[in-house]
Amino acid sequence: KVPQTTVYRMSLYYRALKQMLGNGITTTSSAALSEAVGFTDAQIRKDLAYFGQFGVPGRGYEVENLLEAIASVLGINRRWKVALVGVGHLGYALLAYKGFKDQGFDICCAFDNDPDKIGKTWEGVPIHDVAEAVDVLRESRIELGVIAIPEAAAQNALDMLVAGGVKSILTFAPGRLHVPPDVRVRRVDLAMELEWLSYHATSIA
Amino acid sequence: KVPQTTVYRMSLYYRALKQMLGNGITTTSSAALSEAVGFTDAQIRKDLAYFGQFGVPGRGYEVENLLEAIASVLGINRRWKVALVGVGHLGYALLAYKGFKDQGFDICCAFDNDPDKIGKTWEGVPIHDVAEAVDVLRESRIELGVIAIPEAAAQNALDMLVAGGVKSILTFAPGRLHVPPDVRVRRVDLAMELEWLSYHATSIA
Ligand SMILES: NC(=O)c1ccc[n+]([C@@H]2O[C@H](COP(=O)([O-])OP(=O)(O)OC[C@H]3O[C@@H](n4cnc5c(N)ncnc54)[C@H](O)[C@@H]3O)[C@@H](O)[C@H]2O)c1
Ligand SMILES: NC(=O)c1ccc[n+]([C@@H]2O[C@H](COP(=O)([O-])OP(=O)(O)OC[C@H]3O[C@@H](n4cnc5c(N)ncnc54)[C@H](O)[C@@H]3O)[C@@H](O)[C@H]2O)c1
Repeated sequence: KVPQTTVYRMSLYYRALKQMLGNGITTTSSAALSEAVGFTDAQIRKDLAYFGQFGVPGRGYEVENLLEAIASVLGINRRWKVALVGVGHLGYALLAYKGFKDQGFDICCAFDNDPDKIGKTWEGVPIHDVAEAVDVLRESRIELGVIAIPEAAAQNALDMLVAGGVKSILTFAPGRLHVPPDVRVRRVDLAMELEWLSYHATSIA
Repeated sequence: KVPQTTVYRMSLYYRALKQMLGNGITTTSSAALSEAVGFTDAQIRKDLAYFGQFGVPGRGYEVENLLEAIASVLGINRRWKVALVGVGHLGYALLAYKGFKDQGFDICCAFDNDPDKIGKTWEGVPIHDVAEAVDVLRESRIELGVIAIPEAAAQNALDMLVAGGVKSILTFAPGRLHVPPDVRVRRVDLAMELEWLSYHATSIA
């Protein structure tokens, strides 16, 4: 079983390699990659070994080959159809964020319960009434869901996404959720990012 | 040296213990904590051991004691003054997010370059002209900074925060940043959260 942190680091390696390619670098080594991402070259070799044999000993890695391999491991060598529930401040920032499209994630429909928003199209994405969600999700064959609504409505949103056939969900709403066994939910709490900073600021002092 | 992932897990343990306390549970075990967070009890014991001896063998942990210990490790047993640069969709969602205050992070001033926003107060936070930032940061003794502006302006924002005495910065802006040696920057790219989901959705298939 691959540790969650290896998956996270694969995303970081992917970004560093993309940058190298952008700078015209076509071959690299685990030492050069280590310099770019801040993990030891031993850690990099251990992470990559979970997924196969890459590179030639002594000659390093072909950047394009390694990028393709990591993209296929992460599943970002294809497009994903994403639905967004809740188009408030956070939801709108996610709609507008180019970083999703760059990695193959296309938010193609959004849902809200605010009559002033329903029927509009923002950043090219139609906003539907949350009451119609299950039909729209099924018709559009949505694979990933993002929840950006208040805590009280989050469980309903999850149930609706699942009823619409979505099995992988990212949620920003706080609070406990009951998740069916075959559904995977990833929770984000941005306060934890500040806790990482406060940990380091405290441990230095 | 404590691994970054241990710090991340300490934030998760903190949240699970808080929930236990909310449910009236006053003592717990690494097995019960393991059930709540999804990591093995061996991993939990290993993580906690970085920071000291907690609990009594055979009798488990006092929830309140463990909470206090983790809070002090993470530096969330005190309040932190936070400045926000950029009050657009993402910035506003961060201003309004209660999860920051709950963990001791108080956004007490914000900066923008949009004349329609400067001088306003949103969610109790005054929005200053980014041109006056260095003075305001110094006077308010700001310790943490959050960057939520477009990539092109991010390096200027970092330099401004550093000139204002801020040494720990969370940034949502894409692109490379030149960071002085004694400053710590944490980058967030929410696309990586979707990549975690696409990895799992792909590896099951
Ligand atoms: N986890 C994090 O790090 C983090 C960060 C910021 C915000 N948040 C959370 O994200 C949520 C959204 O934040 P925001 O600032 O965008 O809030 P907001 O009030 O601006 O937006 C909420 C949106 O959800 C819609 N909505 C409400 N109930 C709904 C329902 N039952 N069905 C469909 N749509 C519904 C509203 O009409 C609105 O458009 C909040 O719960 C907030 O706590 C979490
Ligand atoms: N990393 C991530 O996961 C993630 C997610 C969403 C958005 N983003 C990024 O966050 C940034 C903000 O997103 P948004 O949706 O809030 O955009 P937005 O356009 O709504 O907000 C940007 C705000 O920054 C202000 N601004 C612009 N230049 C400035 C400067 N030089 N000094 C001070 N203020 C300035 C604008 O006036 C505006 O208020 C974008 O760069 C976006 O790519 C990142």
